[in-house]
Amino acid sequence: KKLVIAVVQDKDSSRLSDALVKQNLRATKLASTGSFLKSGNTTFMIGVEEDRVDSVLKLIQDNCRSRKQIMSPITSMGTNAEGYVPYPVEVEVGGATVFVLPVDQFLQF
Amino acid sequence: KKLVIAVVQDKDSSRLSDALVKQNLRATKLASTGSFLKSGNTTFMIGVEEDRVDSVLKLIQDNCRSRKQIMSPITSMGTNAEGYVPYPVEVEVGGATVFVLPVDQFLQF
Amino acid sequence: KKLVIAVVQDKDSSRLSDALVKQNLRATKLASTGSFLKSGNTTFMIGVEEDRVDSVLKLIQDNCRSRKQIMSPITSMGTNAEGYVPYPVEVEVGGATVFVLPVDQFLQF
Ligand SMILES: Nc1ncnc2c1ncn2[C@@H]1O[C@@H]2COP(=O)(O)O[C@H]3[C@@H](O)[C@H](n4cnc5c(N)ncnc54)O[C@@H]3COP(=O)(O)O[C@H]2[C@H]1O
Ligand SMILES: Nc1ncnc2c1ncn2[C@@H]1O[C@@H]2COP(=O)(O)O[C@H]3[C@@H](O)[C@H](n4cnc5c(N)ncnc54)O[C@@H]3COP(=O)(O)O[C@H]2[C@H]1O
Ligand SMILES: Nc1ncnc2c1ncn2[C@@H]1O[C@@H]2COP(=O)(O)O[C@H]3[C@@H](O)[C@H](n4cnc5c(N)ncnc54)O[C@@H]3COP(=O)(O)O[C@H]2[C@H]1O
Repeated sequence: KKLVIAVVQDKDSSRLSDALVKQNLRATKLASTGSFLKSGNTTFMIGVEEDRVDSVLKLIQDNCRSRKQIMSPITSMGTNAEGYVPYPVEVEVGGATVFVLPVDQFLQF
Repeated sequence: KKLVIAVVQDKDSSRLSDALVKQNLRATKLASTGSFLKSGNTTFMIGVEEDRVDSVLKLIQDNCRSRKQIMSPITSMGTNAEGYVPYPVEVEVGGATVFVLPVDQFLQF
Repeated sequence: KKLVIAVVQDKDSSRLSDALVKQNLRATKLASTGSFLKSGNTTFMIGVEEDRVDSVLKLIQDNCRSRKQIMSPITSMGTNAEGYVPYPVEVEVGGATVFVLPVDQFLQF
């Protein structure tokens, strides 16, 4: 078993969830926040047999889109310059950030 | 050290939390959602010495019950057929879904 | 790549988040709860190249403080004695509890 952890945009969360269910892939969702844009996103935890990891990755790729998001001036603490951005700035947010973790044991009670 | 990740039903969350504290086992809880029933559940993260993994697993098994849950027709996007279930359907939800992950380093500051 | 999971106090969450962004380290935050004090804290997931793990750990250590928190009598289910603590008790909460996890694959779509 492997544990796939995928951070996706909220807009794609239902579509990805339904696509996983249709392929009988089980998953758990957590509400999360990006540290740069400080806006909400969704973290999926998907426990899957090693031989189905590639089909989970393809499913994530097919159902999660990259989009431009406006970074509002008040949250732009993270700039290297004076510390704030006077104008709204457009940031390209990717479709998914994915980690595949090794699993020592998997159990269901 | 190992990191035990356990997805349990909300109804068992306090009982499991108290049982862990009584055995001086430390844990962190996260609010989560099941991708199939789309209802709330609880994800525990329990960092524990390798030689205590078995007692954590037994504690989870003893404190988390499986139950039948009603799946309401509007959330049943995931069926293979027309895409919706006309009548409420009973689904058996297990007591816990558990992953034991290897840990390279554990630190407390 | 490694996945650093750090449980920190809510009070340090923004400072740590901004410090990570300044060093161009990417992270995702999750709202969480401690199982002993049953009060809110923050769990960071930080995917980072293996050669930057030490600088992430130092950043966490520099930005997260330990503090005394008052444990209110009603939540002290976890004591070993009668099961409740008659007086408010002071508990020292550390700055951060950190797990460094191995990662098989890292992808961004
Ligand atoms: N220091 C910085 N300087 C300039 N631009 C920056 C930046 N940090 C982030 N960005 C940009 O902002 C987008 C949103 O980042 P955020 O941290 O809100 O939301 C992130 C975060 O929640 C998560 N994420 C990305 N990389 C991660 C990592 N290595 N570890 C943990 N979470 C990560 O995935 C979300 C989307 O990331 P993505 O890379 O597609 O998109 C990122 C990236 O394009
Ligand atoms: N491999 C995995 N990776 C990550 N998280 C996992 C997982 N397996 C289970 N979980 C988590 O544990 C919860 C309970 O799963 P369980 O299999 O006991 O109980 C499940 C199962 O009996 C049933 N079920 C789930 N997916 C199904 C599907 N595609 N077809 C038919 N029944 C399904 O519905 C119950 C509730 O599922 P729900 O998704 O709401 O909630 C799930 C999900 O949050
Ligand atoms: N091995 C582990 N696995 C997963 N998460 C872990 C962990 N160790 C610590 N944590 C997380 O970090 C928070 C702070 O832990 P710390 O040990 O600094 O500070 C702790 C500790 O000083 C004390 N404490 C915890 N459990 C105790 C117990 N059974 N007996 C006495 N004191 C306890 O209460 C403080 C707050 O604990 P709380 O549970 O509310 O919140 C914990 C928990 O969310």
